[in-house]
Amino acid sequence: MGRIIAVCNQKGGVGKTTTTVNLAASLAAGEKRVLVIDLDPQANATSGLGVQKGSVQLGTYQALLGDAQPAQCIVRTALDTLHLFPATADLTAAEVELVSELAREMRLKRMVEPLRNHYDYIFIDCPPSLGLLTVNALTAADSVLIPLQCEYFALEGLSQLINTIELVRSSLNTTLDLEGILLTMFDPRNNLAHQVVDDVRGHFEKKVFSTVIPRNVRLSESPSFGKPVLLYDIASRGSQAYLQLADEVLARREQA
Amino acid sequence: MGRIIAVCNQKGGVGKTTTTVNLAASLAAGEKRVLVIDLDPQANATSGLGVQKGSVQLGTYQALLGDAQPAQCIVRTALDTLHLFPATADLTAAEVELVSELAREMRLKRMVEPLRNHYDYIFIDCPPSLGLLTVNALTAADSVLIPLQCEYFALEGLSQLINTIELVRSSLNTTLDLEGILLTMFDPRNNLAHQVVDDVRGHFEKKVFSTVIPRNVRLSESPSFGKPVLLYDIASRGSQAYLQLADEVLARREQA
Ligand SMILES: Nc1ncnc2c1ncn2[C@@H]1O[C@H](COP(=O)(O)OP(=O)(O)OP(=O)(O)O)[C@@H](O)[C@H]1O
Ligand SMILES: Nc1ncnc2c1ncn2[C@@H]1O[C@H](COP(=O)(O)OP(=O)(O)OP(=O)(O)O)[C@@H](O)[C@H]1O
Ligand SMILES: [Mg+2]
Ligand SMILES: [Mg+2]
Repeated sequence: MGRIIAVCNQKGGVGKTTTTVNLAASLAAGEKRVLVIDLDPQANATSGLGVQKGSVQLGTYQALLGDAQPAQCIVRTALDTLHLFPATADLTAAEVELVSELAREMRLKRMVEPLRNHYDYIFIDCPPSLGLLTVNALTAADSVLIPLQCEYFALEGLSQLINTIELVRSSLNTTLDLEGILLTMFDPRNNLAHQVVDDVRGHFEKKVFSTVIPRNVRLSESPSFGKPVLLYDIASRGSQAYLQLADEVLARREQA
Repeated sequence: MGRIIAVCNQKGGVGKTTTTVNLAASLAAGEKRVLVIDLDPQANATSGLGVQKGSVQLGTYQALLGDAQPAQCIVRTALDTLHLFPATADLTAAEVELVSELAREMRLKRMVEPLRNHYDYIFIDCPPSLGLLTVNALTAADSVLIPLQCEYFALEGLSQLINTIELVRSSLNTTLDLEGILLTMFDPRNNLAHQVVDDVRGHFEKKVFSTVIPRNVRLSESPSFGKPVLLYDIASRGSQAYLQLADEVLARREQA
């Protein structure tokens, strides 16, 4: 039975897509069967895994509205055991179109449940908002992984995100768990970054991954080649950090 | 007559709020009368200008739904001629609640028009999406300022943003202009950054500001003190860049 993890934070640019793509690829490199679901109209996870945006005919938008089956949408990637459920820009319209539908928060859950047996991990890359698409992801997921940039604005938004997770847990998904908080873009020369790390570890303790993702230019270069960083520069600090994170996610699961 | 500028980009974390707060503050330091409207449920422009989120009773959410007058919401900041129209987290609900209202795209325009005579510049800080709040901002604005991070994913999203601006111009706001594209978080040690700058200048020419905002830690520290960077460290490269940008925005207006 695969584990469904929503990668979520309404703060923009904190490393949601970078974490989804590279954690998924690192687990797939270790022979796990992994699916990435791109739920962001920007479709960055789609292009980050080498799929040209213009080439996608059927994706999460069509599947959410019931116009396509998941099997028609899911594509292969450069890694054998890593599959992608791509996004298209018309996903922006889904937020408005789903509003008046019945059980609008459950659409993604209904779509994803049948896929659970085919994968060890299913990651959902969320857009930077707390709207209907993100609520769908939180309703469909077993747990939430929160990338947190070591910056002030990102820390400020954390309580709003935790509140939304609580709301979803109480009304839509009672077993929703916190997979963990991942500190990203850490620059050791920056005092503020150290303060954010201390604050977050002090407050959330074991819920914070011990792996910290450093700011590393290879992580921002690899998407322009449509590759996860381990296929672009596996020796880089960025790639090594995500491989270490994959080990930590696996170890936590064994302990649970 | 004040000029209304929407600071907009659906890509997250590209420097929308940092640009809104620091460009507005730089113009205010030059005796211009400036209003910042926070249209993002994260309310980062609100806290970046020193207003505690919990203290805001009436803000853009209440005004958009007609439950409050602008005069009841607008507050002063540390700079005499800089005012703030604060946001609250319930702005997230506005996206859904406005969907079924009549003339839902015009709500902000109706709210902002009467304020035009009181200010020289009105800046609207947009959330990282192309939903109803951003469409409201594009409908109310005279022009759009697009902060663009010198990274691959940010460049990739530009065409989707330009399409949306075209759509709004053809159906909701025929005089919507491009104020300019601002290159942000530029790190000269990063090859990709240079490539992005060359690509964007090659493609958009005069529409790109000659001022480039460097990556500068003072810009990410100043929000934790609730101050624009010119009140935190005016000599920093970040602050100097935004003062230079303010001069460029003023010069462009004189030439127009
Ligand atoms: N550890 C890192 N070091 C350097 N650059 C990074 C790192 N993580 C992400 N980036 C870059 O920072 C930018 C933001 O990251 P990313 O797009 O993954 O964030 P996001 O949270 O998915 O953004 P959005 O809110 O728009 O969905 C991207 O250009 C990415 O390549
Ligand atoms: N030039 C810069 N140098 C260093 N840090 C910066 C710079 N500009 C912005 N930042 C920091 O980068 C982060 C993202 O910037 P900001 O929040 O302004 O982007 P945004 O586009 O408003 O994000 P969102 O999409 O969430 O609204 C913030 O933590 C900010 O302090
Ligand atoms: Mg993303
Ligand atoms: Mg912002």
